[in-house]
Amino acid sequence: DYIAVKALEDGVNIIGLTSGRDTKFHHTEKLDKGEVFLAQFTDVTTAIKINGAAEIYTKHGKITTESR
Amino acid sequence: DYIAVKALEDGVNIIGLTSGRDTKFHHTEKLDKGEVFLAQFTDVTTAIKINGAAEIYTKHGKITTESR
Amino acid sequence: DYIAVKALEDGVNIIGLTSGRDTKFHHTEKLDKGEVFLAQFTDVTTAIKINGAAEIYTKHGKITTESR
Amino acid sequence: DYIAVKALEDGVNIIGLTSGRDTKFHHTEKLDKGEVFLAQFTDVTTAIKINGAAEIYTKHGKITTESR
Amino acid sequence: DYIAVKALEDGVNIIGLTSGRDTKFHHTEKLDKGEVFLAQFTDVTTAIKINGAAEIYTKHGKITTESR
Amino acid sequence: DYIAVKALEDGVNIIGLTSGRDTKFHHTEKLDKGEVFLAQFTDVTTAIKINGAAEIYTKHGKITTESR
Amino acid sequence: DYIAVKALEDGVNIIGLTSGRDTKFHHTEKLDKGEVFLAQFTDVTTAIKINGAAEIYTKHGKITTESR
Amino acid sequence: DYIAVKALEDGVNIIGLTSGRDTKFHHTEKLDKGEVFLAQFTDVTTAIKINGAAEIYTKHGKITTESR
Amino acid sequence: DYIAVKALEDGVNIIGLTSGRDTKFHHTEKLDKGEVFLAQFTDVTTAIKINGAAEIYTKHGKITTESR
Amino acid sequence: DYIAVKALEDGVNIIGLTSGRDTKFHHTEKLDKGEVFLAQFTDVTTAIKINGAAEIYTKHGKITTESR
Amino acid sequence: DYIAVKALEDGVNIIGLTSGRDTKFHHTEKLDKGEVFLAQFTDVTTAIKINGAAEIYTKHGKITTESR
Ligand SMILES: N[C@@H](Cc1c[nH]c2ccccc12)C(=O)O
Ligand SMILES: N[C@@H](Cc1c[nH]c2ccccc12)C(=O)O
Ligand SMILES: N[C@@H](Cc1c[nH]c2ccccc12)C(=O)O
Ligand SMILES: N[C@@H](Cc1c[nH]c2ccccc12)C(=O)O
Ligand SMILES: N[C@@H](Cc1c[nH]c2ccccc12)C(=O)O
Ligand SMILES: N[C@@H](Cc1c[nH]c2ccccc12)C(=O)O
Ligand SMILES: N[C@@H](Cc1c[nH]c2ccccc12)C(=O)O
Ligand SMILES: N[C@@H](Cc1c[nH]c2ccccc12)C(=O)O
Ligand SMILES: N[C@@H](Cc1c[nH]c2ccccc12)C(=O)O
Ligand SMILES: N[C@@H](Cc1c[nH]c2ccccc12)C(=O)O
Ligand SMILES: N[C@@H](Cc1c[nH]c2ccccc12)C(=O)O
Repeated sequence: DYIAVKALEDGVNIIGLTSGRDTKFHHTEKLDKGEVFLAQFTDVTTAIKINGAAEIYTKHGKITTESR
Repeated sequence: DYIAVKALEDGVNIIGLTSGRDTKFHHTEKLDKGEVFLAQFTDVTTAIKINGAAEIYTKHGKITTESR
Repeated sequence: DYIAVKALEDGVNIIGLTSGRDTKFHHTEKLDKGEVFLAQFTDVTTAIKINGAAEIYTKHGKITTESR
Repeated sequence: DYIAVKALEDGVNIIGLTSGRDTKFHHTEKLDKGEVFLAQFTDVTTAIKINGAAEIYTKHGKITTESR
Repeated sequence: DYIAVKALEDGVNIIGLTSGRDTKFHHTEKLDKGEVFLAQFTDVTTAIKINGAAEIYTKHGKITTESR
Repeated sequence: DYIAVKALEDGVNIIGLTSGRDTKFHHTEKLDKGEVFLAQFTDVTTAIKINGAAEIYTKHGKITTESR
Repeated sequence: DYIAVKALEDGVNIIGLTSGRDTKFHHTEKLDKGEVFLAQFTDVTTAIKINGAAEIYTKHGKITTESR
Repeated sequence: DYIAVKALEDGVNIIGLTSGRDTKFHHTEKLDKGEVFLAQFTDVTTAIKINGAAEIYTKHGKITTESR
Repeated sequence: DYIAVKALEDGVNIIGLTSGRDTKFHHTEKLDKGEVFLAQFTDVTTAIKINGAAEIYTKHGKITTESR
Repeated sequence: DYIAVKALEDGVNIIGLTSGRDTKFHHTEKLDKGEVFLAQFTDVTTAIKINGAAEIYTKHGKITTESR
Repeated sequence: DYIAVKALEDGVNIIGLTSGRDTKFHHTEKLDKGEVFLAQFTDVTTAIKINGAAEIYTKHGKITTESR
């Protein structure tokens, strides 16, 4: 399973959270407007948080995040 | 399997509950309005509780939570 | 497999029943109106009982429970 | 695989029958009107009997039981 | 795989036949009118015989048995 | 995989043939008019022969046998 | 995977051919008009030859053989 | 996976080619007009060649070969 | 996974290329007009090249090659 | 799972990010206008970043990146 | 998973890139106009680059590359 995120503005953050009993931020990928980031769920990453204006393409359809 | 949650207001809580015979809260992720959180079911997390106004995208369709 | 339950009133109970030869209540999650609870079937939980007014989203469609 | 049962009256019985060469009743869950019970087929439970007025949601569609 | 049987009259028989080289009746479940019986195919049960008036819900659609 | 056979007359035969290099009849189930027999393909039964008037429900649709 | 063959005349032959490097006839099932034969592909049978007038139900649809 | 071949004339050849680094003809099945041959891909047979007028039923649809 | 190739002229070549780090031609099957060749991808063959006028039936639809 | 990227201008970058706890750029493939790059998610590559004007074909549909 | 490439001009290149931490070109297949090349993703090949005018048939639909 992977999702796709298209940044609609500069400074969109895609944050990977760790698997296991302890949930921590392990990586933040910053996107500029117009860039796309494709990311899988993995052994390491079982949750993903997104902020800043973006389009998120998931198996449940397209979801948009709003600008802070 | 993963779900997606879009916060419609500040202070939305996404709570992971532990697997196994003993069901406890192990992590609460707080979202601000417009943020999105994608979360898998895992070995550790077999139930998820959500409160505050949000849209929840699941394999059974979209479900909205109401503000407390 | 997971189900989703949205409470239509305060005091909705979602009860997990144990797997194996001996069927017992092992956890009751109480929801307030407007909250949503997502729960998997697991090694520990092979049956779930729900009372109080709620919407239950399952692979067989949406089912509503009535208030006691 | 799981089924869902919604009780249309008090006193609906959902009976689990044992797997293996010897078929016995191992658990009866009693539902009050409006309650819902979700139950998997498991290593222990390979057949389920339902009496009392109820709606049964299965992969083959919805089936209703009649009152005794 | 499981089937569902709804009895349209009292005295409907659902007979489980044994797996393996030797095919024998190992269990007969008797249903009263309006009751429903859900049964899997298992290591022990590889064939099922039904007599008496009933509706049988299978992956190939609904089949009705007639009264003897 | 299982098939379902509904007898349209008395004396319908459902014959199981053995798996392996040697193909023999190992069981014949006789049905009376209106009865239904559900049968899996198994380690022991890799071919099934049906005679007498009946409806056969298979994954390829419904097939009818004619009276001898 | 299994196929179904309905004989449209007496004397329809369903021939099983052996698996492995050496392809030989290992079994011929003779059908009378109106009879049905259901046969799997197995470790032993990787090819099937049919002659005489019949309807053959396969995953690719229905195919008819003509009388010799 | 299996294919089905119906001969539209006498003398249709269905040729099995060997698996592995060395590709050779290992079996030719000759069909008369109106006969049908069903053949799997196997450990031994990873390619099949067909000549003479026939209808070939595959997962990609029906393909006809022309007479030489 | 297998493809099917129908030659639209004499001299159609279906070339199997080897798996692994070293990609070489290991077999060329020559087809005459109207013949059909069905070929799997295997441990040995991970790429296939086709020249000469032919119809190629793949999971992505039908593709035609043109005459040299 | 694989994605396809078609460059709409020269200088499109497709960046592979490493799996595991440490997320780093391990390879950047540069495309000229009109070229296509097909890339799987692998043990090594669990996230992909794309910049420059391109069309990205994913299981969630087509997504376009804009020029920097 | 395999893709199909049909060359619309001479000199179309289909380049296989190596799996693992080190991404290198390991094979280039050159196609003449009208030829078709079918290629799997394998242990060795986890990315493919295509240049020159061609039609690429993928699970995400048909994509065309333009002439250099
Ligand atoms: N560490 C948690 C992360 C997580 C996944 N899904 C969640 C839902 C809610 C809260 C946390 C999570 C886990 O792997 O299980
Ligand atoms: N600890 C429980 C959590 C749970 C999952 N599904 C449930 C349904 C009801 C109550 C608790 C649960 C388990 O893993 O099984
Ligand atoms: N302990 C039982 C719980 C159960 C599952 N499905 C049921 C149906 C009926 C009664 C009980 C059950 C089991 O795991 O099998
Ligand atoms: N003990 C039986 C229960 C059962 C399942 N399916 C049945 C059908 C008919 C009668 C009994 C059964 C078994 O596990 O196989
Ligand atoms: N003992 C047989 C029961 C059976 C299954 N399918 C059948 C079809 C025909 C006759 C008997 C059977 C078996 O397990 O194989
Ligand atoms: N003994 C044979 C039975 C059989 C299955 N499919 C067939 C087709 C044709 C003839 C016989 C058969 C086998 O298991 O393979
Ligand atoms: N013995 C052969 C039988 C066979 C299967 N498919 C075929 C296609 C063509 C010719 C023979 C065959 C095998 O198991 O592979
Ligand atoms: N011996 C080859 C046969 C083959 C399969 N697919 C092919 C495609 C082209 C040429 C030969 C083949 C193999 O098993 O791989
Ligand atoms: N030997 C290569 C063959 C190959 C498959 N797909 C390719 C794509 C491009 C170039 C070569 C290939 C491999 O097995 O991986
Ligand atoms: N190294 C990370 C890369 C990654 C995958 N998905 C992500 C989502 C967000 C941030 C990083 C990632 C991992 O394999 O898990
Ligand atoms: N060697 C890389 C090749 C690759 C696959 N997908 C990619 C995406 C981007 C960059 C490189 C790649 C790997 O196997 O993972």
